[in-house]
Formats: sequence, structure tokens, C-alpha cells
Amino acid sequence: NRIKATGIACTNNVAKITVRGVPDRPGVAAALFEPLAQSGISVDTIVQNTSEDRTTDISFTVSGTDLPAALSKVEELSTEMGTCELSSEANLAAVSVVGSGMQHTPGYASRMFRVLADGNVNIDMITTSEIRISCIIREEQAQEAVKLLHRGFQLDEPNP
Amino acid sequence: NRIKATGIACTNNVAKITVRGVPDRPGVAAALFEPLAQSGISVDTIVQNTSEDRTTDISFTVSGTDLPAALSKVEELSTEMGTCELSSEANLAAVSVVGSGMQHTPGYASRMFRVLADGNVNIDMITTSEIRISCIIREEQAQEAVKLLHRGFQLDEPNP
Ligand SMILES: C[C@@H](O)[C@H](N)C(=O)O
Ligand SMILES: C[C@@H](O)[C@H](N)C(=O)O
Repeated sequence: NRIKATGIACTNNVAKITVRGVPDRPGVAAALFEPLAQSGISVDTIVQNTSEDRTTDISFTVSGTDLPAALSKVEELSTEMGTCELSSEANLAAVSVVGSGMQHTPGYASRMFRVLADGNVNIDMITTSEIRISCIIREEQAQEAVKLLHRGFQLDEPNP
Repeated sequence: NRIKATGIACTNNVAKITVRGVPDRPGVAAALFEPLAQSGISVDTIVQNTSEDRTTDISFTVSGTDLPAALSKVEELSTEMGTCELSSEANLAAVSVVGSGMQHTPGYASRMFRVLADGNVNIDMITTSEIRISCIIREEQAQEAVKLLHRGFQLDEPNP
């Protein structure tokens, strides 16, 4: 059993904003994120899946504290973004399995998903990189998720 | 002008598979990725945005060479995955701006998106982490995108 990761990370007080139905053409992502950057809002994670019918959704996370400012910034933009809907949700958490070389070793991501599934933790968004598999989940389930992931990946839990 | 990144990475011969309309409940992501892992297919990036009407889409990338095997594996699963559609696309590339501490420094992502937009490079999918902003684009635009990104982030291009 060679599946191995080096740690579990968790960020609480996460909020997400989803801009739905943006036109899938060059310039749209820039038009959304330039004003946010200019107003100094720290965007954690950006997720965009592939388009259908020439539109797609772009989500991003910010700290819960920054949600009102980020929302009001994005609301100003919705004319440039075409006919899109805005939705948001707070009280989320980002849990990640951190390791190295995971991208080319089948099994890390599926193990994370299985551990969360068995704990009845729903996965709201997924992003991955070579060294990190990140899932957005409900904040109220984060503590339990972290415990289950430590166990599932055979990692010692840090001392409380 | 403090925007700074340490490198541009690019992977060619990328293919994506999108499973659309999967039920958004625990166990679905595990059900999709466990069989892929068991058949030894190396999944690069996984992208899932937030659901609408209790369903969402899950995309993942594999090398172009692994696309047929991955597709046939996912087709077998579509009964477990509920009523969902499968789509795929080859001849893609993953371009990334690599750095450190980018997640909390506004401006890196928006600069990457602006550089691509100005080069008329459409962004198909986006995932980010603390150290990497990754965009899936058409492979035929990758070489140009890498050049533009080196310029946009004031990085020396490696010798040809
Ligand atoms: C949707 C958005 O990413 C668009 N495709 C762009 O390139 O900006
Ligand atoms: C869609 C999929 O991610 C589902 N929410 C799960 O937890 O498995």
C-alpha cells in the first residue's frame, strides 16, 4: 500500500462567489479578476470548469470577512460579464491533502474522495495540483473531515 | 510594480474528459475516480465547480495518449454516476504561472488572464493554488501563450 501524503491542511471561514453563465471568450476572466485585484481583495482559489453552450461558471473563494466587499465589487461588473447570475455562500472550509508527486500517482485523489464520502462529507468544489488535492466542504464538517483524512492517509494528527 | 512570478510551465498533449450533470451528493467523486486509479490511469488535474440544481460537472485531464482508456473506463461507470453526459476534447495544453505566496497577493491571476486575453487565447478551465495558477487552453496556442506569459511576468525565456 504505497499511497502516502505528507499532511492535511484546512482553512476555515471560507466563502465562495460563483458567477454563472459568463461568456466563454477571451477577456472575461481578466474583466472579473482585475477589479478585484485593484481593490486589494485577496482571492484564494479560482475554479472554472469547461463551458457548455459557450458559457461557463467561474467561482472563487475569499475569506468570510472579505465576502461583502468582494460581492459588491462583482455586482458592479455584471454588465461587462454579460447576462450572468451571481451566487455566494459562506461558512465553508478548504481541506487539502498535501504531498508530492501526487498528480502522477493514481489513487491519492480517489482516496481523499472516498474518505470524505464515507464520512458523509459532501464535496462542493475540487481543484488539484501536483502537490495538493483541495476540496471545498461545509465548515461545520471540517474538523471531522480533517480527522478522517489523517486516519485515511495514515498521518499522525498534530497535538491538540 | 511588485507582481513577480518565478516561472511558466506548460504541458502539451493534454486531453480533458467532462462528466456533466452528476448528482451532488457524497460518494460520486469517489465512484468516478476509484476505478480510474485502479486501472492505473494517471489523472493530472481534477476540476469541479459548485453545483446548480443539485448536479454539477466534474472534469479531469489526462495525457492525450491515455484518453481512449480513460474514456472507456468512464463510459462503464455512467450508470453509477446517474444521468450524466460525457464529453471529451484532446489537443489541449496546461499553462501555469508558478511562484510563491501568489494566493494572497492580488494581481497574479488577473495578470495571467489579461496576458492570455490580449493574446486572444481563450481559457477553457482554471485552477489555482498558493504556488500555481493553471489554465487549460488549446494546444495550438500554447507556444505563443508561454512566450506572452514570460513577457507579461518579466521572466527570461529559457534558451531555445
Ligand atoms: C470564461 C473565461 O475564462 C474566458 N474563457 C476567458 O478566457 O477569459
Ligand atoms: C459531485 C461530487 O463531488 C459529490 N459532491 C461528492 O461529494 O462526491
